[in-house]
Amino acid sequence: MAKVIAVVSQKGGVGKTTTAANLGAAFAREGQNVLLLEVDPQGALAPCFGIDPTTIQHGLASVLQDHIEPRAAVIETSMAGVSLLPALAPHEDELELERCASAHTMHLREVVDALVPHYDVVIVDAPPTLGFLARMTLAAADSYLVPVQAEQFAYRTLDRLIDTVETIKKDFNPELTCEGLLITMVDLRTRMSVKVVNQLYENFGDKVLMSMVPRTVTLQDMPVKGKPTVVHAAASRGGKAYNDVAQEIMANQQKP
Amino acid sequence: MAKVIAVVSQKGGVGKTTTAANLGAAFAREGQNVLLLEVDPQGALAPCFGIDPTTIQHGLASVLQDHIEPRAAVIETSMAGVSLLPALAPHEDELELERCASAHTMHLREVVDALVPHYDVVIVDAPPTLGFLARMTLAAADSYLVPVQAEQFAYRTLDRLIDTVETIKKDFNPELTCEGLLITMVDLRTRMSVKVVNQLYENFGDKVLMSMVPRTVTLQDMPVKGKPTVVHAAASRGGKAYNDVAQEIMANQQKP
Ligand SMILES: Nc1ncnc2c1ncn2[C@@H]1O[C@H](COP(=O)(O)OP(=O)(O)OP(=O)(O)O)[C@@H](O)[C@H]1O
Ligand SMILES: Nc1ncnc2c1ncn2[C@@H]1O[C@H](COP(=O)(O)OP(=O)(O)OP(=O)(O)O)[C@@H](O)[C@H]1O
Ligand SMILES: [Mg+2]
Ligand SMILES: [Mg+2]
Repeated sequence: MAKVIAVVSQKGGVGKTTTAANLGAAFAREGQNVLLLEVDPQGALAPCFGIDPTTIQHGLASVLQDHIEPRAAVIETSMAGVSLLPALAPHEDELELERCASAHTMHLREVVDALVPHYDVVIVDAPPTLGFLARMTLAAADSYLVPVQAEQFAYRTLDRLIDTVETIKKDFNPELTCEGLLITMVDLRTRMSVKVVNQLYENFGDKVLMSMVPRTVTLQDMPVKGKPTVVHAAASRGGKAYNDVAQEIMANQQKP
Repeated sequence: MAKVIAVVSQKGGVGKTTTAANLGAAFAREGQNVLLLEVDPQGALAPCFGIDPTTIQHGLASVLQDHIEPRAAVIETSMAGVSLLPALAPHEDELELERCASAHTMHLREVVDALVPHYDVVIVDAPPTLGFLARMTLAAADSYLVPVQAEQFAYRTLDRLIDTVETIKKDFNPELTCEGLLITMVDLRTRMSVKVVNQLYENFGDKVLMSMVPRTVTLQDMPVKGKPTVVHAAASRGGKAYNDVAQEIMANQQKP
């Protein structure tokens, strides 16, 4: 029975997709059966695994509109242990996803329930919003992981995200827990980075993961290489960082 | 009669808000009367002008639900010539904005029509999506400006944005034109940056603005300083770059 981890932040470009792809690959290299479930209409996950988005037959949009069964939309990637359910096929659009999410907050939860028997972990890549799609994502998850960029703008967005989490816990998903805050794109040469990292540890203490992800060019070329960084550059600073994050999350999940 | 420029990109964190705030301030320093119209529920604009978001009485959400007149929601910032209509007051939420946008694509256009007699330029800060909020934004604009990060992910998102623009032109706003593609966060020390900049000029030639914005720490601390970079650090690389962008846009608008 899979654990469902939602990677969420309403702030754009903080590393949600980079985190989902690399964590998924890192868990798979530990022998886990991983499903990457893409709710973000941008469709940035497929190229990270060398999949041409124009070849996608059906996306989550078709599943939520009951055109096909969830398992029929799952793609086996070329990486052992990693499957992908993409948000949109070329003929589908973002509005269909938003309409389904606004009509029925628990709809993704029902889709996930049909899929969890077949995997060890489901990682959900959410869009940069706190609207209908993000709420549907949080309602479907066991836990949520928040990438936080070590920059001023990103730090201030945590309050509204926490409000949304509390609303979803109250109305739909009381069991939802926090997997942690993951500090991303850290450049400790800048005073801003050091200051924000300290503030995060002071304010959110035990929720902040000890492993941080540095700003590094090796994490930018996944769509070019067609593979996650933990695969094509496992020994690089970026690859090592995400392997450490995966190890820390797995260790946390063992705790009682 | 104001020109309405929408700053759009479904990619997160590419510099939409940083561009909207700095362009607005640069135009105001040229003597223009500027309205910043925030459609992005994140509310990142207010802190760029030293406005505490908890003091906001009514946002665009109230205007779209007909609780108040558009002009009643406009805040005079401490900077001469710059006014702000924020997306949300603390008691409002993102879902209200999304519902209004899905119900009535032209609703923002009607709000803008009530405001344009009072300004020289309206700059709209859009959220990182191509859903209902983005479409409502494009339907309300005279032109759209796209910040494009000099990184692989960002480059590939232009196709879907252009499809959305074409749909909106066909169904709602035939006069919509492209103000340009603005290359942001350029770090020409990295091979990735140089390659992406070349690809953009090859593929979109005359649409790419000549002025580019470097990746620089001076563009990150607007919420800390409570002022746009073109105001608090006009001579810095970041301040100079956005002044150049403003000059180029104003020169383009003079052409027949
Ligand atoms: N640690 C890092 N170092 C350098 N670049 C990074 C790092 N993590 C991500 N990036 C780059 O930053 C950009 C944004 O990352 P990513 O797409 O993962 O963020 P996101 O939160 O999923 O964005 P969105 O909100 O648009 O979905 C990408 O171009 C990516 O390659
Ligand atoms: N040229 C630059 N150099 C360095 N940092 C920058 C630059 N432009 C923006 N930033 C920083 O990058 C982050 C994202 O910028 P910004 O918020 O303007 O993007 P956005 O597209 O509006 O994001 P969103 O999609 O979440 O609305 C911010 O922390 C900002 O301070
Ligand atoms: Mg993403
Ligand atoms: Mg923004």
